[in-house]
Parts: sequence; structure tokens; C-alpha cells
Amino acid sequence: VIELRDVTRTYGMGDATIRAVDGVSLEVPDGQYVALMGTSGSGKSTLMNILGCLDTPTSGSYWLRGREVSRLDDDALAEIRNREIGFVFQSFNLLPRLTAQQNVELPLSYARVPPQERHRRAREALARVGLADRAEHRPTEMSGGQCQRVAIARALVVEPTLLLADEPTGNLDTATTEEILALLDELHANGLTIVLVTHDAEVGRRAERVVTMRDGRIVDDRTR
Amino acid sequence: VIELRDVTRTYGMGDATIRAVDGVSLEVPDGQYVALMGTSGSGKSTLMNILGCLDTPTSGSYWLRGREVSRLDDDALAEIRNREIGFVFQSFNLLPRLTAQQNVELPLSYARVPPQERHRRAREALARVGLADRAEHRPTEMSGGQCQRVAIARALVVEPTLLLADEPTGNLDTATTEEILALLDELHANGLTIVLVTHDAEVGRRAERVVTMRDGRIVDDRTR
Ligand SMILES: Nc1ncnc2c1ncn2[C@@H]1O[C@H](COP(=O)(O)OP(=O)(O)OP(=O)(O)O)[C@@H](O)[C@H]1O
Ligand SMILES: Nc1ncnc2c1ncn2[C@@H]1O[C@H](COP(=O)(O)OP(=O)(O)OP(=O)(O)O)[C@@H](O)[C@H]1O
Ligand SMILES: [Mg+2]
Ligand SMILES: [Mg+2]
Repeated sequence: VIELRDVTRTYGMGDATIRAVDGVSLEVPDGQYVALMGTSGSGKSTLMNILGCLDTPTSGSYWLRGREVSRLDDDALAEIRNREIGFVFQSFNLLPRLTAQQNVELPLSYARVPPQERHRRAREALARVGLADRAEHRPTEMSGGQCQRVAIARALVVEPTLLLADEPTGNLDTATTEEILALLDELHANGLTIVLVTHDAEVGRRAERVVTMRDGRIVDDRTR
Repeated sequence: VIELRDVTRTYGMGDATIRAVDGVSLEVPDGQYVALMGTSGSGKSTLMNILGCLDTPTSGSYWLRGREVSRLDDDALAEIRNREIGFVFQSFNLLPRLTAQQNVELPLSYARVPPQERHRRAREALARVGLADRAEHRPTEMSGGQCQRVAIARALVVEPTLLLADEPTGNLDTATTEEILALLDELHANGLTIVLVTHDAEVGRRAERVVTMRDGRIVDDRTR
């Protein structure tokens, strides 16, 4: 479902060029659960942004379900981002003036889901991450781990076919992490393709494949 | 150095009252290294904000080095916050329009340290967390773990006597986490009092004492 061919993403020019992603080729078959690991600054979030159609490579190509992403127009890209891909950001990116419920409903309004159904699905998504009682709270009225879970609920509410999660359990205690991983296992068993960035070896162990990055490159790739 | 007596912090009223911190009493002697652990939403960040003089309790009292904090005027509080306490926030709270160097210099300008010395100390603080080569980058031009390390450098640059760190390694890989913990061990050996919130049992093991919270209360407290 995912195919990156020699993808590079640089910042700056000349001596100051930073090769955030440096010639990465990667294939992820439909339904695979991949953990992306590596040192701080190794390029994981940059790669995730490219996979999520939020950033374009400096060179190389990205094929998502057989379509070359750089050839798609803005409408087609927006369609993919809103309906097919769920993205959990490393810094959550919740809208501070909206409640948890409203934040989770947002992708459904972009997908023009009618209000009744939107309210119900958002409420269920929040319940699945253990936050039914925080639906009316704004981000500043919730803990770090609660905000992270709202971001997860928001990514899952569109029922995506591809979940890109950038360190989704970084702010969660062991018990809550386990609940989220169990939820992901369940969705994976039902066909969800998952690429999950993590620094936690325990979380890495739950994936079927671990890809390791260093200095913008893939240095290890092992499947059980 | 720290004494909390029956501190409570609530939000809301009546049936909807949330007891974020619920009757917590805690004493931390000078130079102790404490890990604060507990489930998501258990009140750790709320307690840290009270300890850091960033929030006031709804009831109970907080004595910092023998002075009752609620009796202090704004100037005295600002003095303590800027010179004695280093605070690493769970969501970093870097200023997005300032570079890493400028972010780390900020507490030193509040403490009216002269420019030459400010530049030198900020540069050294960044070097100590492995980010000498990111000094001129803004937060949007750095990875999550790099931002977290800038937040740590900023907390340490004032050479505080009390470090309050809210999940300072949540976005760091194992190797980088080890570097930060080694740095904290070194500062602790030189007399720094540390209260560090973490979800990572490995990090908890580095502390001399682990205090565990649940539903706003302390439910476990063990010292090696
Ligand atoms: N402004 C607020 N209004 C209402 N409730 C709040 C507010 N701020 C925090 N809370 C609630 O207080 C409780 C404690 O929050 P706190 O941020 O201290 O938790 P935490 O232990 O740091 O959690 P985490 O590990 O997820 O960061 C949470 O249940 C949260 O929803
Ligand atoms: N806009 C930018 N300008 C310059 N350099 C950038 C920019 N954005 C990212 N970088 C650099 O690209 C590199 C990769 O960043 P990225 O966020 O992908 O790392 P990461 O693997 O996600 O790290 P972490 O584990 O700390 O989150 C970093 O060294 C970072 O400083
Ligand atoms: Mg990252
Ligand atoms: Mg917290």
C-alpha cells in the first residue's frame, strides 16, 4: 500500500544542508503493522509527514495504493488525507478553542458526515480511548496523556485504512499504553495498516516489523 | 526544602468538581531525587505546577525552603521562579519565534545576567544536551526530542537549586534518554534537588524515591 522510492527531504542549502530524510526506499504491504524507531533527530517525523501527504519530498517518489502522490492535485490529496489516513501528531495538534468532542468531530465534518452520525462516532471514539467523561473539556483542561488520547481518537474516527501515529504513547503510563496498544491490535486484526513511531521497545515488540532510522536513513529492517 | 500540607486543587463546582490534586501532603528534603509516577490524569502535572509556583492550591499550604509560598508577593514569587527553580514542561512551552539559543537565554535575561555571560551559558547548556549545532534553529525546525532537550537546557541554565521536570524524556530514544539521565545524576551529585514526572519505569529506577499518584492522591511512597 505504501511505496517510497529513494525519497530525500532536505532543509537549507550548501554547507548548511540538513538531510532530514536521505535516500529512503520502503515498501509497506497492505495490513502490515510497522514500528519506526531511531534516535532523536533521525528523520522519523519527517518521514511520517511525507507518508501522511503533509510534506513533499525534495526528490524521490511516493506511491500510495498505486497512485503517485506528487501527481495528485490538491483536492485529491485532501480527499486522501481526510478519508483514508489517520494521523496522530507527536505534539497532538489539537485546536485549543474546541472541546475534545469537537476536536474529534473535525475530520468527520471535512468528510461531510451528517451531524447526528458525527456526534455519535466522535463520542464512541472518545469512549474507546477511555475519555467519555472528558468530551466537553478543552485541551488546556486536560492532562498531557488525555490530550494524546484525544489525538488518537481523532485519527481513528474516520475509520482510516492507514494509521500513521507519531509516538502515540509517549505521554501515557503503562496501563493506559496497554489499553491503546490493545485497541490498535484489534484494529490491525480487522485490516488496518499501521506505521507507528516509538521510542519504547515494548511498543516496538507489538509490531510485526521494526524499521530503524539513523541520520535520515534506514539502517535496520526486520520482520518477525 | 519542599513541604506540601494537605494540598488540594479542584476545578469546577458541585457535581462537576474535578479533584485534580486531593489532599496531598509531601516532604522532600534538600538534595533528594524523586520520581513522581502514576496513571494519565492522576494529577502529576497539576502537582508540579503548584510546586513550581505556577498555580496555587484551592486549599492547603506549600512551604518552599521554610517560606509559605501563598504569603509571598508577586515579585518574590517571580524571583523564586526565575532564579531557584528550573521547570521542564510536559509540552515544552518554547517560544516559537525564538531560536533554541534565544529560548535558553530567556530565563537569564529575566535574572538580568549580562549579555556576554548569557550567550556563553546558554551555549554551554545546549552543548550539554547535545544540541550545539541546533542553536540557531527555531522550534518548528527541530524534532520533538530536540525541542524537549532545548526545554531541559533552558531549565538548567539558571543553575537552579530545584529542578521540576514533567516527563523530560518522553520524546527521547533510549540513547538520548541515557545522556539526559546521566546529566541529571551529575547535577544531583552536586546537590540539585530533583522532582521528575515519568511514565518510564527505567527512569523511575534512577531516582532515590518513587512517589505514585492516583486520582489526585499519593498512594505509594518508597525510598531506596
Ligand atoms: N483546567 C482544568 N479544568 C478541568 N479539569 C482539569 C483542568 N486541568 C486539569 N484537569 C484535570 O485534572 C486531572 C489531572 O490532570 P494532570 O494534568 O495533573 O494529570 P497528569 O497526571 O499530569 O496526567 P498525564 O500523565 O496524562 O500527563 C485530569 O483528569 C484533568 O482532566
Ligand atoms: N524546518 C526545518 N529546518 C531545518 N531542519 C529541520 C527542519 N525540520 C526538521 N529539521 C531537522 O531534521 C532532522 C529530523 O527531524 P525529525 O523531526 O524527522 O526527527 P525525529 O526522528 O522525529 O526525532 P524525534 O525522535 O526527536 O522526534 C532533525 O535533525 C531536525 O533538526
Ligand atoms: Mg519526531
Ligand atoms: Mg501530565
